[in-house]
Amino acid sequence: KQKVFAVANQKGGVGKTTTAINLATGLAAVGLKILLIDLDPQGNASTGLGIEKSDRSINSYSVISGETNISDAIRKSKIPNLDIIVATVDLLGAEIELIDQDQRGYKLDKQIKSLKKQLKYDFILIDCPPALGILTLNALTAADSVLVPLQCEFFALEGLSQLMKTVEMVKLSFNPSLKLEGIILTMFDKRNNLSEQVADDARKNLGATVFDTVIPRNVRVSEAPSHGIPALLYDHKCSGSVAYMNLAKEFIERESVA
Amino acid sequence: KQKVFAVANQKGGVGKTTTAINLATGLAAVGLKILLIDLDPQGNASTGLGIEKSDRSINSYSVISGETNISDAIRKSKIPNLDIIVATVDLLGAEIELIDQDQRGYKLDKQIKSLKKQLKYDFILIDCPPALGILTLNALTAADSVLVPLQCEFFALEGLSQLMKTVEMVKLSFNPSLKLEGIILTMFDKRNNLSEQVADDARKNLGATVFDTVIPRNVRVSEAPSHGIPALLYDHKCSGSVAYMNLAKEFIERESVA
Ligand SMILES: Nc1ncnc2c1ncn2[C@@H]1O[C@H](COP(=O)(O)OP(=O)(O)OP(=O)(O)O)[C@@H](O)[C@H]1O
Ligand SMILES: Nc1ncnc2c1ncn2[C@@H]1O[C@H](COP(=O)(O)OP(=O)(O)OP(=O)(O)O)[C@@H](O)[C@H]1O
Ligand SMILES: [Mg+2]
Ligand SMILES: [Mg+2]
Repeated sequence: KQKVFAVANQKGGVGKTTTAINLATGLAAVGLKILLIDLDPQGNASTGLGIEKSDRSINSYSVISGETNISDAIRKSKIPNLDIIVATVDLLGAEIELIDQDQRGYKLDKQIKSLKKQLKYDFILIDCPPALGILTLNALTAADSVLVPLQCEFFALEGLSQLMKTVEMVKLSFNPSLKLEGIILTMFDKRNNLSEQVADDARKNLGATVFDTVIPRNVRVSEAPSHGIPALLYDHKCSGSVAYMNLAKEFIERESVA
Repeated sequence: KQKVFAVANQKGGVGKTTTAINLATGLAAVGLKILLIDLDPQGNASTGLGIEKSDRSINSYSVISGETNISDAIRKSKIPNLDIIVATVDLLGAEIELIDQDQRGYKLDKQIKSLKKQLKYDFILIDCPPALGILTLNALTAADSVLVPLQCEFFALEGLSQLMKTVEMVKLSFNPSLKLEGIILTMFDKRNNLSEQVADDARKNLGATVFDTVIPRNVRVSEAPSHGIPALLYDHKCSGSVAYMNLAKEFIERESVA
């Protein structure tokens, strides 16, 4: 119980936040208790779940800096079974402030471990910024497993090997039990060959770690955040929402056999 | 002469690298002497111009760390009038190594200033990573002006105010003459309302700082990097290339009246 997943990829704009929000919502929709931690100074996951910037005085920076106990930073979202810890631009300060501290990589892990005793959640998802800095390090150290959204584009594929090296490094020096949960193909556009090529390449090189479910490019998915709700609520029948619901089911199946 | 531009936006995947490569190519095509500096540890601009990862022993990390003199790190690209300084993942080290140094924000600026005496280039473009860390700080401190690619999506618009605050902060503490060159709307998809809304919003709030030229979403643009050449060479007739050529012309016009 209470397995922790980092949603990470240093390549920008690959669908980390969109996957974190919609996978969390899909899992909550089938009754699992989910906590989403927004660890990106941009605070997109917090906005995508409708929490105003003015309403984020207790946030993931307060948790990582040790100012606040994690259970005091958790709040309910509009979605049943889905709680969130929001993010603000204060997180930018964490990169500088933590750099000299010995335990800089373990700040989040310590806080999440203190939650473990309460066993409130089935899964905890952490949305990471597009960088391999101290924030992503904290997420990878606190995680049992890494979920990697991979946009079906050439530059995104190029960055994958660097991400895998970083996961190995974190495994060696910070978190020996860190695993790769899987690669999720996102923004697949059936109208162009490039998506097909990237998907084939990924499956050829990474085999079964690539989820069967592919998330299509679907404008309804990118419209949802401006309404402060996940795509699954904004338009549950669109191709993007159906895909995220299938991803949640596949995710649960993989977990139960793991 | 020798004006320096940082191509920056902490939001990931908004078209920084694609704009840096294709604007640089468009400017070089009309005879201007251009230097492109890849300051992203992902090294996408270097890959997009066809330079293998194995051929990057002298790079922007060697420049920023002071190991190499900037003029020894410059090399010719396949494009006439376009030179490049490549990037490797070594740049990730710069974030940690420079943090304690007083002059951490001025490393690139000092090196570029030493180039000024030779007056070899009309424009220098710096491709930034998706973060507001030391690398982007170095680019903003070395720059005369900032070019901001803005993807026509909701999350991208949300990040703009944070970027403007950062530019102001850099202006106050590091580089008083830093200006905003302009905002370039990218990946505009005429098939959906969201693009239209974001473009209208941006023009309403930012007025004339938004370039007239809008870059459309065009799959040929995203195919070009896998061939190691700019879209302008890969398919000069596609809508993306035509738009980048128009952007280069508008850029030159704006410069000559400035
Ligand atoms: N399946 C999809 N179809 C269409 N648009 C999508 C899809 N997934 C994500 N998007 C849009 O693409 C953009 C990038 O996605 P998102 O912000 O989730 O990526 P990210 O990896 O979290 O970015 P960053 O690196 O900045 O954190 C967003 O504007 C989002 O709305
Ligand atoms: N006009 C366009 N039409 C279609 N695809 C595009 C366009 N511009 C960029 N892309 C593609 O979108 C993706 C993101 O673009 P790019 O990598 O240039 O953004 P970036 O801001 O540099 O990303 P990062 O934040 O990771 O540095 C790339 O796969 C690129 O090929
Ligand atoms: Mg994100
Ligand atoms: Mg880039």
